[in-house]
Amino acid sequence: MHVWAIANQKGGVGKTTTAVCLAGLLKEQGHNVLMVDLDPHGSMTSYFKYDPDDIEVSTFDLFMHEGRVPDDLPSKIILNTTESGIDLFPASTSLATLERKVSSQGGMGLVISKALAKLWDQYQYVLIDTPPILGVLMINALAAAQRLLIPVQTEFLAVKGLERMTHTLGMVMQSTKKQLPFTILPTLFDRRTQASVHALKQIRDLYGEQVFRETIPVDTKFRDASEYAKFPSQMDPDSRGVRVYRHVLEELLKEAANA
Amino acid sequence: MHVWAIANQKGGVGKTTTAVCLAGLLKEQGHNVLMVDLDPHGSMTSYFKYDPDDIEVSTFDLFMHEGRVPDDLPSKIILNTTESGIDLFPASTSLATLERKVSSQGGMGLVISKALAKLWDQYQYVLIDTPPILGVLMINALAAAQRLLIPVQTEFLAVKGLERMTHTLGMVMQSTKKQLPFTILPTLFDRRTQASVHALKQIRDLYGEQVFRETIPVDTKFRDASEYAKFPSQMDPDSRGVRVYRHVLEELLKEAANA
Ligand SMILES: Nc1ncnc2c1ncn2[C@@H]1O[C@H](COP(=O)(O)OP(=O)(O)OP(=O)(O)O)[C@@H](O)[C@H]1O
Ligand SMILES: Nc1ncnc2c1ncn2[C@@H]1O[C@H](COP(=O)(O)OP(=O)(O)OP(=O)(O)O)[C@@H](O)[C@H]1O
Ligand SMILES: [Mg+2]
Ligand SMILES: [Mg+2]
Repeated sequence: MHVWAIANQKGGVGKTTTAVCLAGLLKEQGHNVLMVDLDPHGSMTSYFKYDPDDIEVSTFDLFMHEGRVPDDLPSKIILNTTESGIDLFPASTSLATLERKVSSQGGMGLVISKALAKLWDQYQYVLIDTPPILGVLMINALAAAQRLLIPVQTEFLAVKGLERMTHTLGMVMQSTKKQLPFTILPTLFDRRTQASVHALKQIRDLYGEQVFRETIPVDTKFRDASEYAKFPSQMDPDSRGVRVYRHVLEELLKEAANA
Repeated sequence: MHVWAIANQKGGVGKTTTAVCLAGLLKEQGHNVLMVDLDPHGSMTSYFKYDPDDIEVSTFDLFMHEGRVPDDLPSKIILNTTESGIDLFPASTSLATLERKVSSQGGMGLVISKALAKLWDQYQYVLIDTPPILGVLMINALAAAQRLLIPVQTEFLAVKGLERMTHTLGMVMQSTKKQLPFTILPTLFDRRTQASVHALKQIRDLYGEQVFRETIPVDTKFRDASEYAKFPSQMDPDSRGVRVYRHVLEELLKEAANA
């Protein structure tokens, strides 16, 4: 089982879009995929027409057993999506209360890892979507993942945020004593804007090889896909955005095979 | 002193851009303005070239006195911006630990209101920027504000998020026993995309009068402005985006005068 986390403390950079798009493309290659929604706002859950305000069992419930995960709980949480072979661990809005609820308890950083371990033979790939804030949910995602994808908007403020993300990553790696390779994915790139071009150059200068060689262009088909609960590659397999995500996936699969 | 909060639990919808743009336009009208950054990611603080990872005194310090605010602390936090007449209460990244630190203490919802009360004669307008998550920081902003602005991206997922924001607002109004009028501000509108046009219609159907009559268009000048730490109205007073924000401000000032 390969677990990939998609994270960035900056909001609206395409985390959910990246997770959903890659899930659709993995399925095309015949893999079984689980998408995990750890965002209290539940964008990924809403994308597939479930209501994060009204979910009976969700990722929130995994945290209600003082750090242990009952054997049968993970499979009770699983929901179907519009595509067979891609399932969802939904989020509930009560995740927003988690930070306060579990702050005094130790050992809450490995809940998601433990839950996924119980499903190791059902899914080949797991994609974890995270909220745009550093906290117990992001720590869980980073601790469970073997690879991290950091979507970054190509704009000035994003560069500063990236420093913080890699700084956070360093802290988590120290405490989990595990290396977590990451790929920076420039998104919402608009080559007509000076700011976009400048920011991209800055990101490539600072992070070199860790930045994917292509940029995800601004592509309106992504918004259309979320309206119809379709994976972007189902909506339009040959759109500019999906084409670049296919190349991203090729690269990630090559690295996963070598790992 | 008029206090306006800008909030939405969805990330990347233009909260920081809205706060900064309106601050610049208020100054043009001769008002003294304080911008308050309550986002642990510190976009507003970074916008003006301060480093949220390396700030000596910030909004975080206001919360370190068990709910009381020492008389002299608020004025110690104030930083200048590129424009005289507009000051900044900076954020520090340690705000991300606040939820865990203060969760067991009561009375932490009014810290920002208390801090602003000590500056009532120095600023006519205060604009509070919030993180994209429901928690003690957003509650503080809503409790301190007399008006709420909710920027909403015109896309399908945003409509669902709006329900949640108005739901949260209802909860806060119940506990503070205060009415908080709000304006929904459709942003990043791209009339060429079906999804944008559909989403806007849905938002207008659901919320009627509470939605501003115009939409903020996609305008690349906003990204340019953040790169040069300039208020968008300084960067290009006549850009399409700034023109609509001027109309937004006219409407808000009219309502503030009648309040
Ligand atoms: N390459 C792209 N081109 C055009 N629109 C995009 C692209 N990527 C994402 N979007 C749109 O931008 C918006 C934000 O994307 P998304 O919700 O995936 O970001 P996020 O980082 O998950 O946000 P949050 O911080 O709220 O979780 C959505 O409306 C999405 O459809
Ligand atoms: N009308 C607009 N046209 C084009 N770009 C815009 C517009 N409004 C905001 N932006 C850009 O979109 C990005 C997100 O905006 P901003 O950071 O203000 O959103 P936010 O809601 O504050 O995000 P967060 O949830 O991370 O706090 C920024 O790069 C900003 O420059
Ligand atoms: Mg998201
Ligand atoms: Mg912001």
